[in-house]
Amino acid sequence: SYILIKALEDGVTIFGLTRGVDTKFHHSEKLDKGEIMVAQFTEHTSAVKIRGKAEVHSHHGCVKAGL
Amino acid sequence: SYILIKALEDGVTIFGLTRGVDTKFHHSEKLDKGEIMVAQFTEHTSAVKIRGKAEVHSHHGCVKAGL
Amino acid sequence: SYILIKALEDGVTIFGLTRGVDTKFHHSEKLDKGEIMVAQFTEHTSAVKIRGKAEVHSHHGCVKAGL
Amino acid sequence: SYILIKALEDGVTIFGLTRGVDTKFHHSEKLDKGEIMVAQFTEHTSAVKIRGKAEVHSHHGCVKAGL
Amino acid sequence: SYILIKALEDGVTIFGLTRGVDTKFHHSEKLDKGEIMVAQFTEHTSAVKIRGKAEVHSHHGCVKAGL
Amino acid sequence: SYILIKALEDGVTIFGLTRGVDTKFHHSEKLDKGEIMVAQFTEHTSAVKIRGKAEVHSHHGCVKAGL
Amino acid sequence: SYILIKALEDGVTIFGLTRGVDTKFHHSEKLDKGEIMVAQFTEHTSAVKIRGKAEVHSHHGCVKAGL
Amino acid sequence: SYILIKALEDGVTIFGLTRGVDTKFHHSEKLDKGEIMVAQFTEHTSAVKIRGKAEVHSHHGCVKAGL
Amino acid sequence: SYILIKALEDGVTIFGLTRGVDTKFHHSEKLDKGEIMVAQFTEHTSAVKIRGKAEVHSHHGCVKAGL
Amino acid sequence: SYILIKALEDGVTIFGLTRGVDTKFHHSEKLDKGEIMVAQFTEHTSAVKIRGKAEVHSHHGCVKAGL
Amino acid sequence: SYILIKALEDGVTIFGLTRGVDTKFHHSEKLDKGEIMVAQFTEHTSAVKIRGKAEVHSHHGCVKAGL
Ligand SMILES: N[C@@H](Cc1c[nH]c2ccccc12)C(=O)O
Ligand SMILES: N[C@@H](Cc1c[nH]c2ccccc12)C(=O)O
Ligand SMILES: N[C@@H](Cc1c[nH]c2ccccc12)C(=O)O
Ligand SMILES: N[C@@H](Cc1c[nH]c2ccccc12)C(=O)O
Ligand SMILES: N[C@@H](Cc1c[nH]c2ccccc12)C(=O)O
Ligand SMILES: N[C@@H](Cc1c[nH]c2ccccc12)C(=O)O
Ligand SMILES: N[C@@H](Cc1c[nH]c2ccccc12)C(=O)O
Ligand SMILES: N[C@@H](Cc1c[nH]c2ccccc12)C(=O)O
Ligand SMILES: N[C@@H](Cc1c[nH]c2ccccc12)C(=O)O
Ligand SMILES: N[C@@H](Cc1c[nH]c2ccccc12)C(=O)O
Ligand SMILES: N[C@@H](Cc1c[nH]c2ccccc12)C(=O)O
Repeated sequence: SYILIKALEDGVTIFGLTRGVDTKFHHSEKLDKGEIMVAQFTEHTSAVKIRGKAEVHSHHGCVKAGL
Repeated sequence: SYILIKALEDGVTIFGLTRGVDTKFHHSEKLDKGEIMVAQFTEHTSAVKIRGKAEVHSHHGCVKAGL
Repeated sequence: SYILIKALEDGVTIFGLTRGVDTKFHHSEKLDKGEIMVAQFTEHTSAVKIRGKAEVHSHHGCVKAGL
Repeated sequence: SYILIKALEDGVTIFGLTRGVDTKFHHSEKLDKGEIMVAQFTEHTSAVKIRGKAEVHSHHGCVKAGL
Repeated sequence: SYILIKALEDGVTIFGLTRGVDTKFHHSEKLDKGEIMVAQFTEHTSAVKIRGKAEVHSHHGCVKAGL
Repeated sequence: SYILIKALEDGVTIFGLTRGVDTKFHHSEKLDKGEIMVAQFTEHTSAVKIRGKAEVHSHHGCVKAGL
Repeated sequence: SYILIKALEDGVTIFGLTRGVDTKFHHSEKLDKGEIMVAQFTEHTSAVKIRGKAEVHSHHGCVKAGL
Repeated sequence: SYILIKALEDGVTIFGLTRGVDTKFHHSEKLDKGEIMVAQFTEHTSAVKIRGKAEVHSHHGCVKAGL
Repeated sequence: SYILIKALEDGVTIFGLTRGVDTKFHHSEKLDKGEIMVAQFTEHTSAVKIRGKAEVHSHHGCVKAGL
Repeated sequence: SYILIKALEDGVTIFGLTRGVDTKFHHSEKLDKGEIMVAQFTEHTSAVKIRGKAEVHSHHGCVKAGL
Repeated sequence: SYILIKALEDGVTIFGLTRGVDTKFHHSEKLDKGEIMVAQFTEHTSAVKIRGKAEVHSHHGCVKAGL
């Protein structure tokens, strides 16, 4: 399963959090306005954090991130 | 399967509870207003607790946390 | 599969009952008003008991606990 | 799969019946009015009996137990 | 998968029929009016017979037993 | 998967046909009016024959047997 | 998966065709008017032929056989 | 998965095509008007060809064969 | 999973393309007007090409081939 | 799972992209107007590119390629 | 599972991000206006990034990328 994130402004950041005993950021991807990232949950990523104005599309519909 | 949490105020806290015989907090993630966390249930996390004003999106729809 | 419990008052208690031949409480989690717990059934938890005013969201919809 | 039982009076009793060649009660859980129990079918429980006024929520909808 | 039986009178009987080459009754459970039994098909039970006035809830909806 | 048969008259007969190279009756169950039988397909039963007035509930809906 | 056949006249015949390299009739079951047969596809039966007036209920709905 | 074919005229022919590197007819079944054949895809049959006036019921609905 | 092709004119051709590193035609089946072919994807066939006027029924509905 | 492509003009090209570390074209199939190709994702094909006027039918509905 | 991307202008770029501990671009595919790419998640690709004006079709519907 995957989620789809569309940046609604420059500088939206998508953090991948590590799977396992520890929970750390293993990667952060910057998106410019209009760019889209489609990301799976994987062996290394069990949580994702989104900062900035963006649409987050998942099984639970479309939720707007940002202020 | 995963849940999606959107913070509606600063300082929303998401606690990961350990899977297994014991039930302890293994991680707590702070979200600022507007930030979103999408988190799976995993080998190490079998329950999640949410404190603060937030939208919690899961198979059971969207439920508002907080006072 | 998991259930989602939202406390509608302070002091809501969620008991985890042991899987196996015996049925005992292995953990009890206290929720304050507005707090949410999302909990899976696991290798150690095959039943859950909820005491106090709360919304219990599961495959069977939303059922209100409490008097 | 699990069922959800909400007690509508004090003293509602939920019996777990043993899986296997024999069918006996291995556990009985008393619920007070308003309390909820969510219980799975397991390696040790292949049938459940409910006595007293209660809502029983399952794949087959909500059925009221009791007189 | 399981079926749910609600007794609409005292003395409703639920028979478990053996799985395997032979088909015999291995257990009979008596329900009083208002009592509910939720029973799975198992390694030992491949058919169930219901005698007396009762609601039988299964994948095929709710069917009333009895005269 | 299972089918549910409700007898609409006395003497309804449910035949279990053997799985395998041969097709013979291995069991016949008599139902009186109002009695219900819920029967799975199993390692020993790959076909079922119903004689007499009865409701047969299956994935394909409710079909009335009998004249 | 199984199909359900209801005979609408006497003498309806249900042929089981062999699974494998050869395709032969391994069994034929005669149904009298009103009788119902519910038959699975099995290790020995990969096709079924129906002759005579009958309702054939399958995943593809109800189709009437016969002239 | 299986398909259901109902002959709308005498002499409808159902060809079974071999699974594997070669594609040949391994069986042809003649249906008279009104007869129905329900046929699975199998280890030996990976394609089916229908000639003559017939209804072909499959996951893709009902399609009429013939001129 | 399978597709169903109904020829709307004589001489409709259905090509089976090889699975694997190479992509070649391993079989071509000619259909006359009104004939129907129901064909699976298999160990040897991972793509199918249709030339001529025909209805192609698949998970994606019915699409008309041909000019 | 497979996609279905119908050419709306001559010379529509369907490229198969290699699965694995490298991403190269391993096959290109030319379709004339009206021709249809139904193609699976396979051990060797993990992406497909379509150039020219065509209908592309997939789980995500029908999308028109081309200018 | 796969996503479908239709370029709405020349020069749309689709980046494949590596699965594993590291997250790098392993491939970028340029699409001209009207071209379509249908791409799976694979052993080597666990995230995809899209830059430029395009339609991105996924389980979460159709989302427009670009300014
Ligand atoms: N390292 C954690 C990351 C995580 C997943 N879901 C969570 C929910 C809450 C807190 C942390 C997490 C794990 O794999 O389990
Ligand atoms: N350690 C517990 C955590 C837990 C999961 N679900 C629960 C429900 C109630 C109480 C505790 C829990 C377990 O893995 O089982
Ligand atoms: N220890 C019991 C707990 C339980 C699960 N479901 C139940 C239903 C009724 C009574 C007890 C239970 C078991 O694992 O089976
Ligand atoms: N010991 C029985 C319990 C049971 C399950 N389903 C039933 C239906 C009828 C009677 C008894 C049962 C078994 O595991 O099979
Ligand atoms: N012993 C039989 C019981 C049974 C199941 N389904 C049936 C249908 C008809 C008659 C008997 C049965 C079996 O396991 O197969
Ligand atoms: N012995 C047969 C019984 C059977 C199942 N389905 C059928 C359909 C037609 C005739 C016989 C059958 C078998 O297991 O295959
Ligand atoms: N012996 C054949 C029977 C069969 C199944 N489906 C068919 C379709 C057409 C003709 C024959 C068949 C087989 O197992 O494959
Ligand atoms: N022998 C072929 C038969 C076949 C199945 N589907 C097809 C589609 C087109 C042409 C031939 C076929 C195979 O098993 O693959
Ligand atoms: N030989 C190719 C055939 C193929 C399947 N899907 C495709 C899509 C495009 C081009 C070729 C193909 C393969 O098995 O993968
Ligand atoms: N070789 C790549 C092809 C690919 C699949 N999906 C992609 C998405 C973007 C870029 C390349 C791809 C792989 O198997 O993973
Ligand atoms: N290398 C990462 C790529 C990735 C997938 N999903 C992500 C979400 C956020 C950040 C990175 C990723 C992984 O396989 O897990």
